[in-house]
Amino acid sequence: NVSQNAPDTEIPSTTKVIMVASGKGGVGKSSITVNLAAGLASRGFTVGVIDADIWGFSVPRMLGLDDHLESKDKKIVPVEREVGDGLLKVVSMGFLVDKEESALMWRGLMLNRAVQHFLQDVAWGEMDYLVIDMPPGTGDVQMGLAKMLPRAEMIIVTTPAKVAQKVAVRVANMGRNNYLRIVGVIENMSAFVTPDGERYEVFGSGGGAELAAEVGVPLLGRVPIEAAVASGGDDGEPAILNAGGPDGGPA
Amino acid sequence: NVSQNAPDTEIPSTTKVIMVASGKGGVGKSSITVNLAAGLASRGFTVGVIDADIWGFSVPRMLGLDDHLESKDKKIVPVEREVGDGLLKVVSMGFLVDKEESALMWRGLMLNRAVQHFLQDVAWGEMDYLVIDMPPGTGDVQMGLAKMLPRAEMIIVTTPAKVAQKVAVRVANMGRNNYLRIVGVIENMSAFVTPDGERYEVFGSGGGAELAAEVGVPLLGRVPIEAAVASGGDDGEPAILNAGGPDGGPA
Ligand SMILES: Nc1ncnc2c1ncn2[C@@H]1O[C@H](COP(=O)(O)OP(=O)(O)O)[C@@H](O)[C@H]1O
Ligand SMILES: Nc1ncnc2c1ncn2[C@@H]1O[C@H](COP(=O)(O)OP(=O)(O)O)[C@@H](O)[C@H]1O
Repeated sequence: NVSQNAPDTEIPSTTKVIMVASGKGGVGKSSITVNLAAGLASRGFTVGVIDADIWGFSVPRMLGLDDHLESKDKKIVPVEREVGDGLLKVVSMGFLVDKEESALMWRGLMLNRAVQHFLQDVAWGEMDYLVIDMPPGTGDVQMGLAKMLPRAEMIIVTTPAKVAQKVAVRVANMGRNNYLRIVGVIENMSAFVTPDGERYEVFGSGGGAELAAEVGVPLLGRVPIEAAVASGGDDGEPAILNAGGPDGGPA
Repeated sequence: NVSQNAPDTEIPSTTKVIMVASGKGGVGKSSITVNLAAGLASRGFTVGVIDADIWGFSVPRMLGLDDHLESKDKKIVPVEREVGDGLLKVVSMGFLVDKEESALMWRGLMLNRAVQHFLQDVAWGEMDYLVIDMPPGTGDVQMGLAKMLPRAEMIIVTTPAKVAQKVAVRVANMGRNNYLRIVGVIENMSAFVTPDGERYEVFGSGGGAELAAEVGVPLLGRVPIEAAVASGGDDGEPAILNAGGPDGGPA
């Protein structure tokens, strides 16, 4: 039984764990992560967020947080943000690493230890969902998380472009090799639609459907290029909170 | 004298080495790399390309190459492609790593050794330019390359979005700490312009100028979102060869 081998974590057994993964960087994985988490919180849920994208640091900015992590009783306390009736609880390497020298020290085994800390040494408390922003691709951090969270489900984010697909398939294979269920694929930046309704497929087309077919999972949705998503990310106010939002809803 | 400490490589001392770097993935670094290299080759130059983005594998696809690397007299022979009067010579991890198991084995020290191989064990021959597609961000591979190529110059690619900038500044600092000259910043995907000339700044605006100002280098150019760039990448035919091309020309 795989779950008996997973080291204990502070994550409640009833928490639904969703890993947001991608083959390459820049497909919108962090954007999808924060909009999914904020969207769930806006419905009243308590949603944890782990920014495991050690070099990325996007998640704190995209949620309007630049706090430092506190510790209490030897546990790290997540940074909280209320969203409607719900709550976000966030940990990110971005909270710990604000000096360049220390950034460069976080390598190899230290990265794995850091991510392990986020699972074992954070006072998560009650959580309905835990959404994890994975580093792009496959590597030690991703493999470590997959092994430590055998109940997690994975969403893979890609773009319509074919260059994004090859490594995305490997990520799905890595997930499956660790007994994770791949919920589906989200195709992000699927097209740009002008206010008059003209549609331009600037990054190509069909990449999401092709990846979903190759992996044998549903295409959960196609999110268009929307200036609101990018500006929401830069301003720390996820687009999903201001409009119908780009994300169709939790899987 | 730093250059006396750099281990010997097969790169001729007269070759102009250009590192194309970025803070995060997906800003178009590989696209800029292949269009810069192909653009130079189309003017008659002999241009080497190293795809050091170990997990990226974009460069071979974007140049229409899916060969395997040959070896001759104990040296790796680059894959060649004629471009007009010039020539591209390409090595990429994508040529070596086509099985998932072996992809996962290329970690840590092995990545550094692989990149070192590309400098020391490749029969490069004569080359006017060597363009290197760096992994995004700062890390062992990037630091190793900077130390081994002290004469290299660096171009940093970013997007208009602010979330892309923080790590891009660290990349510039890493370059400077290794005595590399930062030539400038290219802002990619600066806006989408419809055939009627309507301009939409879908990823925000000003990120390139801000990064250039913060690093104290010129903004070399702003490349708009052009479907031709993405489809050229997917089809293996860099956009610069078919149009005026998006890139203003070599720095
Ligand atoms: N649907 C979208 N429309 C417009 N911009 C987007 C969209 N999705 C992501 N972006 C922007 O694209 C950039 C890359 O997204 P990000 O989520 O950081 O990618 P990743 O986590 O895969 O590296 C960011 O500037 C982000 O705001
Ligand atoms: N100026 C551009 N216009 C349209 N698409 C672009 C442009 N630059 C890059 N792309 C596309 O965006 C995606 C990411 O680009 P890529 O060069 O792979 O980024 P990186 O090397 O930074 O990860 C690719 O599908 C590429 O074809």
